[in-house]
Amino acid sequence: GRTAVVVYGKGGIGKSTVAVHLSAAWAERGLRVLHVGCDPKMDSTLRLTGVEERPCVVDFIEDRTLRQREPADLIVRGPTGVDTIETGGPEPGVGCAGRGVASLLDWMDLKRVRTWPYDVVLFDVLGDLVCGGFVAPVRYGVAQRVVIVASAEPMALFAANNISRVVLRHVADDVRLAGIVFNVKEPDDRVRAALDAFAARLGVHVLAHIPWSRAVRDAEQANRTAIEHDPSGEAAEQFRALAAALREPLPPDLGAPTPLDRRELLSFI
Amino acid sequence: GRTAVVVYGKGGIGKSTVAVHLSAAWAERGLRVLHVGCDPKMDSTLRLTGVEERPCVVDFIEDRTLRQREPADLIVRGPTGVDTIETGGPEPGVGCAGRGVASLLDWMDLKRVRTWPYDVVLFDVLGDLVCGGFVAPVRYGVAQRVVIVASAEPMALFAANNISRVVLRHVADDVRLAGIVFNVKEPDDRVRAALDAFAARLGVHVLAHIPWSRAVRDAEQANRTAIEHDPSGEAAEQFRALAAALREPLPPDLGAPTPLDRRELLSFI
Ligand SMILES: Nc1ncnc2c1ncn2[C@@H]1O[C@H](COP(=O)(O)OP(=O)(O)O)[C@@H](O)[C@H]1O
Ligand SMILES: Nc1ncnc2c1ncn2[C@@H]1O[C@H](COP(=O)(O)OP(=O)(O)O)[C@@H](O)[C@H]1O
Ligand code: SF4
Ligand SMILES: [Mg+2]
Ligand SMILES: [Mg+2]
Repeated sequence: GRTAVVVYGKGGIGKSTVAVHLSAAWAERGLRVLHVGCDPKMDSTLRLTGVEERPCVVDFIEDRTLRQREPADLIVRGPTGVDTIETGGPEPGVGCAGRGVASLLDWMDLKRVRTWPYDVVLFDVLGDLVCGGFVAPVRYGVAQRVVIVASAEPMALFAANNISRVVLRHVADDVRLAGIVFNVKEPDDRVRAALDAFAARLGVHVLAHIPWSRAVRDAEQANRTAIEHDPSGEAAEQFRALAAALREPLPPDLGAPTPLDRRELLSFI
Repeated sequence: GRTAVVVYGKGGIGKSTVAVHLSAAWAERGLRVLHVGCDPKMDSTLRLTGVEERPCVVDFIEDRTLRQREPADLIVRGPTGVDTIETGGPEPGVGCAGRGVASLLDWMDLKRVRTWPYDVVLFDVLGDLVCGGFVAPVRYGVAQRVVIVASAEPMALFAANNISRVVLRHVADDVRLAGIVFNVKEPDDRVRAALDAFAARLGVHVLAHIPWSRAVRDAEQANRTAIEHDPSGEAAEQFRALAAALREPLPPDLGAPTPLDRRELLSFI
């Protein structure tokens, strides 16, 4: 069947890095993937397409033509075979940065993109402020599986807690928190143990500890993922394993997250 | 005359740390200060009041009584004599995190708080997403002087560039970018030179390079600022100097910022 994954996390934490490697790993196995970047930075799909200038949803909101646009106007297919969309972001200070995400989901319904033959639909969403607009993928129930990307940075854990709260509110809509990916520059046993303790307290499964790698960095310079750039390397293998795990059925005993209150969180981080 | 300062920067960068030390330094000199925290984290005023649980604007938006509230319902005065307000934040995932800020400004107009005898009004505002709500202090023209807090982290520079774009759009409303404060954990000459080069390219004055200090950290544990906790220390002196500089008239030749476009910014950071 079809898998819908929403990757959340604070800005700069490695959401897009994890997301593009998942999409590339699924495409490598012959799956049809739609990868949707929902960060005003608009740099989620670059490593899948190699294309710097591309159309985005906000362009068509601003020229008021979004409803008439066909999927071909929005979707750019990359050399990896992954179809990509970017929501883009308005000029800073004008309007609502989150509206692009909600408008895109309405457009996907209108064009019945959700009935198109994708095996996986992945949303890569900014999680600093989980306000109305950025929560849309969860509210619309497209988020069967939410994946949080975090590190040991206090604000990353703060964002992870907020995202867990949002998931908790939508458990009745079949939204599940599949787990957390720790993407840490220089992990050591002490950091790893502290992050595992945080995940346990939050009631979230640890999907992977991914150390920063040179292969990912070098691939990024060439606007590619490590899956193409260094296919037999350790990073590529780790992302393949994560991609496979996210296609497995969710464990029946997967519980709901147990977010921390403000006071406990501030003392934890 | 009266000074209005808005401190912006990405989450976790040290906005509140800089802001509370400015407010405490101004209060120490006998100035009447109104310090307004505009971050859903709601931890801006803690070191000025020592009070963990306090009223916030969003409470009164949710119970629909904001218009009837008097300043005494919202303002908590701390031991340093600084008056404080917190906008607070809605439950993550519900509504608009930025609306608290815009609603507060409307309320301040309604209650004519802007005519109250404050020498300095400071807003401490989250700058990750400079969407409509969080830009309100600039749009309402209360931001004579915008101060950006940043570091060498890519997302901090990304946010600084976005904030500069917002200021540029409001230069006609007498909004000025007073400068940037670099708050860096372990500064060295190489980092300092790179940050100075970024500020020069952005057309922004460097107000201070503030190294992280033990005095600030220790004071924070006691819910105080370094001004009371270690009054003759280096950190306290540095913040006093910054506070005094922000009360000086703006240099007549202070130009408008020159934000970088996306491509140049991505190559810079
Ligand atoms: N596992 C990793 N290995 C190497 N570099 C990484 C890794 N994860 C993140 N990075 C670096 O961090 C930067 C930010 O990551 P990105 O995925 O763009 O964050 P986000 O999408 O959360 O804003 C990238 O430019 C990348 O170079
Ligand atoms: N100059 C500094 N010296 C010591 N610690 C600092 C300094 N600046 C920031 N910090 C630490 O960083 C953390 C985040 O700073 P904060 O001011 O709360 O950020 P923001 O308001 O931007 O979210 C604080 O808890 C504080 O301990
Ligand atoms: S909904 Fe979110 S992105 Fe939109 S204006 Fe409010 S805080 Fe900003
Ligand atoms: Mg990204
Ligand atoms: Mg703060």
